[in-house]
Amino acid sequence: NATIIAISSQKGGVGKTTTTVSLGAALARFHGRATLILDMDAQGHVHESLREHVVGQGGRLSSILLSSSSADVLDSIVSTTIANLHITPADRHLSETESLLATKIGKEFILRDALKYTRTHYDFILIDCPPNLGNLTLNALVAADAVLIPCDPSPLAISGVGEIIRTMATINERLNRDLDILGILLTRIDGRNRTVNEAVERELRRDYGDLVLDNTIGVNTGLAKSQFSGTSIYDYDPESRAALQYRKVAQEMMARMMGS
Amino acid sequence: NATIIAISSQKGGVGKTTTTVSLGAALARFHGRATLILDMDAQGHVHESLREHVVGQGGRLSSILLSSSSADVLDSIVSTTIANLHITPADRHLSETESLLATKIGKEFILRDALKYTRTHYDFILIDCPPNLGNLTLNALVAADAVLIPCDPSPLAISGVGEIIRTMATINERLNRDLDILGILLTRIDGRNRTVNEAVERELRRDYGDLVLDNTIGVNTGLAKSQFSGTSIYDYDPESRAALQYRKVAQEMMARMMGS
Ligand SMILES: Nc1ncnc2c1ncn2[C@@H]1O[C@H](COP(=O)(O)OP(=O)(O)OP(=O)(O)O)[C@@H](O)[C@H]1O
Ligand SMILES: Nc1ncnc2c1ncn2[C@@H]1O[C@H](COP(=O)(O)OP(=O)(O)OP(=O)(O)O)[C@@H](O)[C@H]1O
Ligand SMILES: [Mg+2]
Ligand SMILES: [Mg+2]
Repeated sequence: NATIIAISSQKGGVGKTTTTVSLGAALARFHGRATLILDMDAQGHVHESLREHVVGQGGRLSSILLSSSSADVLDSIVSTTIANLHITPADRHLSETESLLATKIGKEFILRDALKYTRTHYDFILIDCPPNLGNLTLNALVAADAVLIPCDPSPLAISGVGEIIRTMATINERLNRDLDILGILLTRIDGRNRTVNEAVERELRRDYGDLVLDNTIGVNTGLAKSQFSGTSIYDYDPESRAALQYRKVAQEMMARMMGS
Repeated sequence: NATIIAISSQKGGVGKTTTTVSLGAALARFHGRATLILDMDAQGHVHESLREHVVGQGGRLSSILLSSSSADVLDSIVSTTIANLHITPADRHLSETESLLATKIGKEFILRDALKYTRTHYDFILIDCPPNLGNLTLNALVAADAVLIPCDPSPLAISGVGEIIRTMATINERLNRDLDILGILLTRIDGRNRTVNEAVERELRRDYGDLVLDNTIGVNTGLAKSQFSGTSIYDYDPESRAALQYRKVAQEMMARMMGS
């Protein structure tokens, strides 16, 4: 059965998609793990970031989540030219799905149930979440074994970390789950802003201790360029700092998941 | 009657809140305009960015939007120590309001109607939107006279511009509105990434022409530092490039609104 990890923060632009895509590609390519990246964000940026690799059409995740019968996510998946990596395609209709899920019985368990067969086909499933704590993120958290929280070095992003952890506590209590925090990943660290970086890192380590991953991600324009080109960072610029940093994060993630 | 401007993009982290707060403070402080900043985002980052200036408690915007009687936004407003500037306080309950609005008759007009008295008290009302195109953003767009779309120099943010413009076209057609695009503001431009910046600016000017504002905002750590301190950029570092750039954007915004 697959290990399912949700990558989530209510704060926008902290690097959720960049992290999900870079970790997924690393697990598939450098560790031979059968990996699925599931895009729960109506923006569809997983597909956009990897568009040169995507093969075929796939189905809409929104119809699987809204279907009354026991549809499975397997019906929406497309493969990529990156060995061992599959994704769910972009689906703009996820935007309306947010409100349509609200009235369903057991609305939080819909994705978990739709992954029943899918999880037997993969070693890892990474879920890219939208920048909110609505029903789609709730579904991702309930389906997941652990959550990775990206945070960029800004006061506004720090408050996003607290919000998601509060939401997870409510899920664990009310829905009888045992959802772990995999960790907090510091992203978009700009070497020029030492005072802000140190202040943010200090505050995070004070509040969350070892939950803050040892490896961090610096600002690196190769990531935006790779997104422009529609290929993963390991194809676009395999020797870039970002490629090496994300490979280290993938290793730390696997170690943390094995350890727990 | 106030001029109402929504600051919106589905893309997270492009500088919606930083822009709304910096423009609102400039209109109030340098142009003597009675200005209200309305925070439609459950993150409540308008309040967080200006917390040293805020005076008093205020009420929840979510209860005004969900109330069956004709409640008015005036009931939630707090003043600040910045002359001519009021804001609506942070309201975490806006997150649930998103789905709760879905079932109301004429759900898109709720904010417009709740601003009936408020708009007679101000010259400008700026609405900070959450990073999605759900019911709260929809309400902001329907209540607004024009929309300002921040976009950072990244391929993923460009696709966010197209999405909001598509949504506006649907609003104008179905809800018989005449919502203008005030313009597209390039934000977080990092002088070191010339190739990405030029590629993004070329693509935006090709697709949207004069809609792209002449003035742009560079990467400037003073903005994050001012958010740490809970004061506006004009109080934290009045001579910074960011302070001067946002003052120019405020002037261009006023000129564009007068001209249209
Ligand atoms: N380490 C980095 N260095 C430079 N740019 C980065 C880095 N990580 C992400 N970015 C850029 O920052 C922007 C935000 O990243 P991304 O879209 O992955 O964040 P997100 O949290 O998924 O955003 P959203 O909230 O919209 O889903 C993107 O344009 C991306 O190219
Ligand atoms: N010009 C700039 N220079 C440097 N940092 C900036 C600039 N503009 C914004 N930022 C920083 O980028 C981050 C994102 O900005 P902001 O929160 O205003 O974006 P947003 O679009 O409102 O995000 P969200 O989608 O979460 O609402 C913040 O941490 C802010 O401090
Ligand atoms: Mg994303
Ligand atoms: Mg914001």
